[in-house]
Amino acid sequence: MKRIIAVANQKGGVGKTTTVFNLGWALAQLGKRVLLVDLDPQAALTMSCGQDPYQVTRSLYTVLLRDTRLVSVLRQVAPNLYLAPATSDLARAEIALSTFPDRAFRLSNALQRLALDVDFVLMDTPPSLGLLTVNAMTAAQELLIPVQCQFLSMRGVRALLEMVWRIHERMNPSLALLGILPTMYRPEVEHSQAVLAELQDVFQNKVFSAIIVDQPSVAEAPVSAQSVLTFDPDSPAAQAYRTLAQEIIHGK
Amino acid sequence: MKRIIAVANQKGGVGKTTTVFNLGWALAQLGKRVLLVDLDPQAALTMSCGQDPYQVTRSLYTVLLRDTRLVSVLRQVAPNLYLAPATSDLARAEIALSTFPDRAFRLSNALQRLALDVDFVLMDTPPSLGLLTVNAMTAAQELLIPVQCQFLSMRGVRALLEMVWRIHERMNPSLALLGILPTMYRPEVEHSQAVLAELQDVFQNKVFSAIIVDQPSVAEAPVSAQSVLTFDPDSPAAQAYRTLAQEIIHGK
Ligand SMILES: Nc1ncnc2c1ncn2[C@@H]1O[C@H](COP(=O)(O)OP(=O)(O)OP(=O)(O)O)[C@@H](O)[C@H]1O
Ligand SMILES: Nc1ncnc2c1ncn2[C@@H]1O[C@H](COP(=O)(O)OP(=O)(O)OP(=O)(O)O)[C@@H](O)[C@H]1O
Ligand SMILES: [Mg+2]
Ligand SMILES: [Mg+2]
Repeated sequence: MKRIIAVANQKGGVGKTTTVFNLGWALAQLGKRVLLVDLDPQAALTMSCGQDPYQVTRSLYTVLLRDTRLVSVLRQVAPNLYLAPATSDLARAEIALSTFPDRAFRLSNALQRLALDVDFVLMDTPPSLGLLTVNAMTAAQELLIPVQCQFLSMRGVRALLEMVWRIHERMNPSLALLGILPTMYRPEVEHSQAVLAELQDVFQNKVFSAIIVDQPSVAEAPVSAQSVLTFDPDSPAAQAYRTLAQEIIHGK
Repeated sequence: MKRIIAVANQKGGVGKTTTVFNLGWALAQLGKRVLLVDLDPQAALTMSCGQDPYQVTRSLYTVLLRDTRLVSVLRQVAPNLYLAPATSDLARAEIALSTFPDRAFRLSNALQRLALDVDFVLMDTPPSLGLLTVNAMTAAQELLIPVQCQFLSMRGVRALLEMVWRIHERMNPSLALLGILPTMYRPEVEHSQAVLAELQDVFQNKVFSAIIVDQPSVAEAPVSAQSVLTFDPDSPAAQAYRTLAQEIIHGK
């Protein structure tokens, strides 16, 4: 039974792409077959995988707009790890799709027809609650929300959960919150500690025990199309992403 | 002559809101009269100013959709500093405006009618290149682009400048690049140094000499609705925002 997980938060720069990329690597290293889906027109996930979005000819855009088979745009980027890449024309998808009656379910339909045996599908989304993010949420059964351990990021979670509830009610009753992932945590900074404590207090057991610390090599690894798991394998952040993978496979 | 500056970058979390807020404070402390405009449905700028978006009844939404006078939604948040607040219903503005023939120019029209004498208008935008950001770019004469000193942020600048050029060609010939602002710079991290060097190499004199360092008190100040200029006034980031204000007033 394939697990389909959307990673979303309309607040920008909270670690959505970084989480999809590194969690994908961690699951693949554990022998799971993983498909990464890049729904962000900025194609940060595609770039992190070493692919040049300007060179990609068949992308999610054609899957969503022209019913191209998802399997025909896939690229294998590492053992057990596949990518459905994004291109910048995805930015036009939201407008182009607005006249389709099934505009919110295009990705869901494509994933149901997917002729590839995978254990996990991880979807990266843009920093907005538009149609591309909605497509991820109707295709998913589980939602992972990265929250940066800073004040401005904390404030956006309420609006996001209200939207998730509406999607659950009207479009996808199987959508459930998988968990809230604290990211860019700085244990030596009091404000970061305070935000983490508030997250754990408000969301209780919905917060993963894995906490991703702020670590410069996480931001540097994608320069050479590497995950922090290979670039800085013994580091706290690499260890935290491995812990997260275990929590997701075995349950919290 | 009022200077109208849009602060934009579709990459999330690069310091757009933080820059509008702290630059606004720095200009106001220098005696300039400043209007801050919050075009992001997440209303991070509104929150940073100590306003609760859930309590705001008259916001930019009514200005853009129902021709409400901009001056009627303003709030003074500090000496010389005014705010046009956002609410979450701005998220619906992009769809609601799509049938208006002048949808790209609603803010520009509202600013032209503004019955308030200000020296600077600073506009915060959401992390996307949708209609709200387009409205900021057609209303502005100058564009400031914050770029976080990390790999993923660097890669998005090319797509943004392509869009700016299109806006300049087709909608707002007076739109010019004011400058690129390096943010969250970590002088002790080699990767951060490398990204800054690349920014300065590629964009030359378009990069401000002011460089905003990564400093935890910048993220903490908005918790008490303060700018880093009052919360941690002698700090490197506070000093950098003052330098930025001087550069903008007097030219680089
Ligand atoms: N644990 C971490 N430590 C240090 N840097 C990190 C960490 N996680 C992510 N980053 C860096 O922070 C920046 C923001 O992360 P990322 O791009 O993954 O966020 P995002 O939510 O996907 O952003 P967007 O909203 O633009 O899609 C990136 O430059 C990334 O490399
Ligand atoms: N110089 C800095 N040092 C430390 N933290 C910073 C700095 N500048 C901004 N931050 C923090 O980084 C996070 C992202 O900044 P901010 O929200 O201003 O970016 P943004 O581009 O407006 O994000 P979005 O794309 O979601 O609108 C915030 O939590 C902010 O407080
Ligand atoms: Mg991303
Ligand atoms: Mg912002």
